[in-house]
Amino acid sequence: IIEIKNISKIYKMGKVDIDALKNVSLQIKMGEFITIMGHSGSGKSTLLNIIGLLDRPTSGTYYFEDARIDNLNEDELATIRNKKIGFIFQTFNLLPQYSALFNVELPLVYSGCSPKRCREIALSLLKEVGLSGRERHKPNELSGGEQQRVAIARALVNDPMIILADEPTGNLDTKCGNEIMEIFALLHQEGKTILLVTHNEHITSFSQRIIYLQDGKIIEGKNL
Amino acid sequence: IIEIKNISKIYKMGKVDIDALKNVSLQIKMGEFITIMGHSGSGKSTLLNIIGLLDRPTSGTYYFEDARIDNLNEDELATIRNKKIGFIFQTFNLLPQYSALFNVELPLVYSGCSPKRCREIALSLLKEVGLSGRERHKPNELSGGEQQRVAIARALVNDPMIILADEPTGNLDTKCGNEIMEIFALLHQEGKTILLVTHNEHITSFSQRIIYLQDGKIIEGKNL
Ligand SMILES: Nc1ncnc2c1ncn2[C@@H]1O[C@H](COP(=O)(O)OP(=O)(O)OP(=O)(O)O)[C@@H](O)[C@H]1O
Ligand SMILES: Nc1ncnc2c1ncn2[C@@H]1O[C@H](COP(=O)(O)OP(=O)(O)OP(=O)(O)O)[C@@H](O)[C@H]1O
Ligand SMILES: [Mg+2]
Ligand SMILES: [Mg+2]
Repeated sequence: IIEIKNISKIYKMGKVDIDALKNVSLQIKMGEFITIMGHSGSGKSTLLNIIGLLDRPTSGTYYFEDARIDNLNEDELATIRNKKIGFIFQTFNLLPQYSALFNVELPLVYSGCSPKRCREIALSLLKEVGLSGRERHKPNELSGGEQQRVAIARALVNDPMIILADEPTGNLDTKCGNEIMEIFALLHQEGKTILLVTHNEHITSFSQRIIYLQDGKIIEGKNL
Repeated sequence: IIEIKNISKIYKMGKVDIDALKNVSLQIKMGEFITIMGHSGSGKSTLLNIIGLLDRPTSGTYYFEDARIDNLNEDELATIRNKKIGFIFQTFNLLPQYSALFNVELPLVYSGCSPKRCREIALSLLKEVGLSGRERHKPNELSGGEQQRVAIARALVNDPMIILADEPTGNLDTKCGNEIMEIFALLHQEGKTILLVTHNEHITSFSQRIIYLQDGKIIEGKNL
């Protein structure tokens, strides 16, 4: 379903270049649940952003459902992204001036459901991540873990085919984190493809495959 | 050194009140290293913000070094805060338009050291948290864990008497997280008072006392 070949990402910082990803190749099959681990700064978010079509590689090729997409324009990429990919950001990236409910509804509005239906779906997902009673709060009126859960609900509300989650339990207590992982496990059973970046060894057992990044290179994949 | 009595915090949200803290009392001695744990939304950040003089309680009294301070004005609170407290925020709160180095230097500038000395101290602390080579990056040019480490360096650069850390290892891999905890352990040996909020059971062994929050109440303290 996804194949990236020889992907490199270089951030140019004036005189210095940062080689965030070095010649990374990876194949992801439909319905796989993969965990990506590695040290802070090893390139995990960079890799996820490229896979999620939020960023372009400096070089290399990207095939999405067998079609070459690294050469598409921004609108074409956005269309694929909005229809097929749900992205949970490491730093949440919520709209600060809007409520949790509106933040979660927004992707639905674009997919054309009625306002009443949009609201129902959003409320149900907020309830599923344990945020009933917090729908009207703006992000700065929510705890860190609550903001993280709004970000999770927002990524799932459009029922995406592929879920990319960047440290989705980093601000959650163990119980809460496990509840989120149960949601991912259920979505996986429904056939979704999931890439999960985490530092938390305890949640790797939910996935079938672990990929390690070190200094921008994939150094090991373990099949479980 | 710090004593809070019957502290309550109510967030007013139009028709609904959120009782974030309910009648919390706590004594903290000079040189203690305390871990605060609890579910997402239990009131940990709210408690830390009040202890760190970043927020005012709705009711209750706060004694800091035996002096009543919950009735001081903003300038007086800011003076105590800048001199005595180093705060590591759960969501980093870095200045986005400035480099990591400048973000770390800023508290030093206020304390009146020479530009040359400020820079030396900031660079040395950035090195200590493993960020050599990333000093010139702005926050959005840093990984999540790197931003977190800039926030840590910034809190420590003024050599504060009290360190309040809100989930300081949430975005760090295990190795990196342990390196940060070693820094805290060293500071504790030097006589600093440390309050650390965390979800990570593995780092509680660094402290001598654990306080649990549940629905805004302190329900248990374990001495280790
Ligand atoms: N916009 C940018 N400009 C320059 N360098 C960048 C930029 N974004 C990231 N980097 C650098 O690229 C490297 C990889 O970053 P990335 O965010 O992918 O790491 P990560 O594995 O997600 O780390 P963490 O676990 O800390 O979140 C880091 O060393 C970072 O400093
Ligand atoms: N400004 C605010 N206005 C209204 N409610 C708020 C505000 N800030 C926090 N809250 C609510 O108060 C409760 C406690 O928040 P707090 O940030 O202290 O939780 P926490 O224990 O730090 O959680 P986490 O582990 O998720 O970071 C939460 O349920 C939150 O929704
Ligand atoms: Mg990252
Ligand atoms: Mg918090």
